[in-house]
Amino acid sequence: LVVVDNLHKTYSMGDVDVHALQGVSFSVERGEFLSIMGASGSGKSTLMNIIGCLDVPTGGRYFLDGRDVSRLKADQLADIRKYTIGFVFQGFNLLPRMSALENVELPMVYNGFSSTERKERAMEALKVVGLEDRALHQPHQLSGGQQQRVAIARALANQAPLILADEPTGNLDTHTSEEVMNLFCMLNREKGRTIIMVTHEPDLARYGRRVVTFRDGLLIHDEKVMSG
Amino acid sequence: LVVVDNLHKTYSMGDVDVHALQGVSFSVERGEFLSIMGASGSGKSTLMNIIGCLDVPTGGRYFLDGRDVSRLKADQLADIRKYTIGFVFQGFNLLPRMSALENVELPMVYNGFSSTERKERAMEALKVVGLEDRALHQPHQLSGGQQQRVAIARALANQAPLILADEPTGNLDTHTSEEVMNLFCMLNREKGRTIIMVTHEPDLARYGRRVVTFRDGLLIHDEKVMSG
Ligand SMILES: Nc1ncnc2c1ncn2[C@@H]1O[C@H](COP(=O)(O)OP(=O)(O)OP(=O)(O)O)[C@@H](O)[C@H]1O
Ligand SMILES: Nc1ncnc2c1ncn2[C@@H]1O[C@H](COP(=O)(O)OP(=O)(O)OP(=O)(O)O)[C@@H](O)[C@H]1O
Ligand SMILES: [Mg+2]
Ligand SMILES: [Mg+2]
Repeated sequence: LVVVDNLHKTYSMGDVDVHALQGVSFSVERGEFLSIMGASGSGKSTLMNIIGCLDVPTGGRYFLDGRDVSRLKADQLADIRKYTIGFVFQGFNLLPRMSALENVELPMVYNGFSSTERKERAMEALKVVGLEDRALHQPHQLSGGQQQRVAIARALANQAPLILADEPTGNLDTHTSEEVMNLFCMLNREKGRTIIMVTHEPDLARYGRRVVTFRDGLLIHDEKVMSG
Repeated sequence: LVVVDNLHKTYSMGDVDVHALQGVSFSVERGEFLSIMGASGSGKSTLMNIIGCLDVPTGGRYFLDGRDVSRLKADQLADIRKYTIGFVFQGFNLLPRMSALENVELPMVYNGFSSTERKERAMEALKVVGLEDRALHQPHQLSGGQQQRVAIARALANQAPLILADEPTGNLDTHTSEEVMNLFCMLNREKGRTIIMVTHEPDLARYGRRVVTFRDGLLIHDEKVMSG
């Protein structure tokens, strides 16, 4: 489903270049559950933004479902972001003037769901993350972990086959983090959704079936998780 | 240094009331290192905002250094926030149009440091958190963990006697998190700074000497950490 080939990403800051990705290659099959780990600043979010069609590499290629993403036009990329990918952002990226419910409904607006269906699926997703009684709160009226859970609910509610979760549990207590991991496992095993998740916690990384590790913009390790 | 007495905080949302704090009482001595744990939404950030003089309780009282904070005027509260308290926010709260260096210098502008001293202390703080080569980046040019470390550096650089850290390691890998904890220990033991830290991770909570636990707006547990 996802193939990255020798990806490079360099940011130019005047006379200094920051090499965020220095030649990353790997592939992810449909139905996989992959965890990505690595030190702060090692390039994980940069990679996720490229896979999520939110950013373009400086070099190398990215194929999504066999199509070379760098060859696609802006409206085709927008379609991919709307229909194919559900993104849980590291900074949540909720719209501040909308309620939790409206934030969760937003991706479904594009997907042809009726207004009734959107509201039902959004309330269901909020219930799954334990926030049905916060549906009408705006982001500033929610705790940090609650905002993170709304971002997770938003990625769940539309039916995107690929879920990209960038540090989905950084603001959650241990118990809630495990619930989120079990939820991802269920989506992966029962609903066949492909999941790529960035996490800093080795225990949570092992809910997936494969763990890759980044350092300084390069993949340095790739191992299958022995299910135990 | 910090005494809270039967603190209540209620948010009114039309016909529904959210009781974020339901009668919280405890005290923190000068020189203590206290960790606060509890589930997402249990009231930790709400308490931190009151202790940090950023919010007012609906009921109960808060004494800082013996003074009833609810009796103070706006400019006295502003002075406390500038000189007495260093705050690491859960959402980092960096100013987007300023560089990392300028963000770290900002609290020192009020404290009578000369422009040369501010720059030196800010670069030193950035070096301590491993970001001296990111000094000129703006927040959007930094990774999530790097933004969090800039927020930590900002609380370090000015010499506030009370440090309030709301989830300072949520976006940091294990190794960097431990470095931050060791840094807090050093500030506490060698420089005598009082530290109140919210964390979700039991291992990190034990770097402090006392752990209190919240549930549903109430303190349910308070234990000394046996140093080991
Ligand atoms: N401005 C507000 N209006 C209404 N409710 C609010 C507001 N701010 C916070 N709340 C509610 O108060 C409760 C406590 O929030 P708080 O941010 O203190 O939780 P927390 O313990 O810091 O959680 P987390 O671990 O997720 O950061 C939450 O249930 C939240 O929905
Ligand atoms: N717009 C930008 N301009 C310049 N440098 C950038 C920009 N965005 C990111 N960087 C740099 O690229 C590197 C990789 O950033 P990235 O956000 O991918 O890290 P990360 O692995 O997600 O880290 P974290 O675990 O802290 O979230 C960092 O060193 C960062 O400073
Ligand atoms: Mg990141
Ligand atoms: Mg909080």
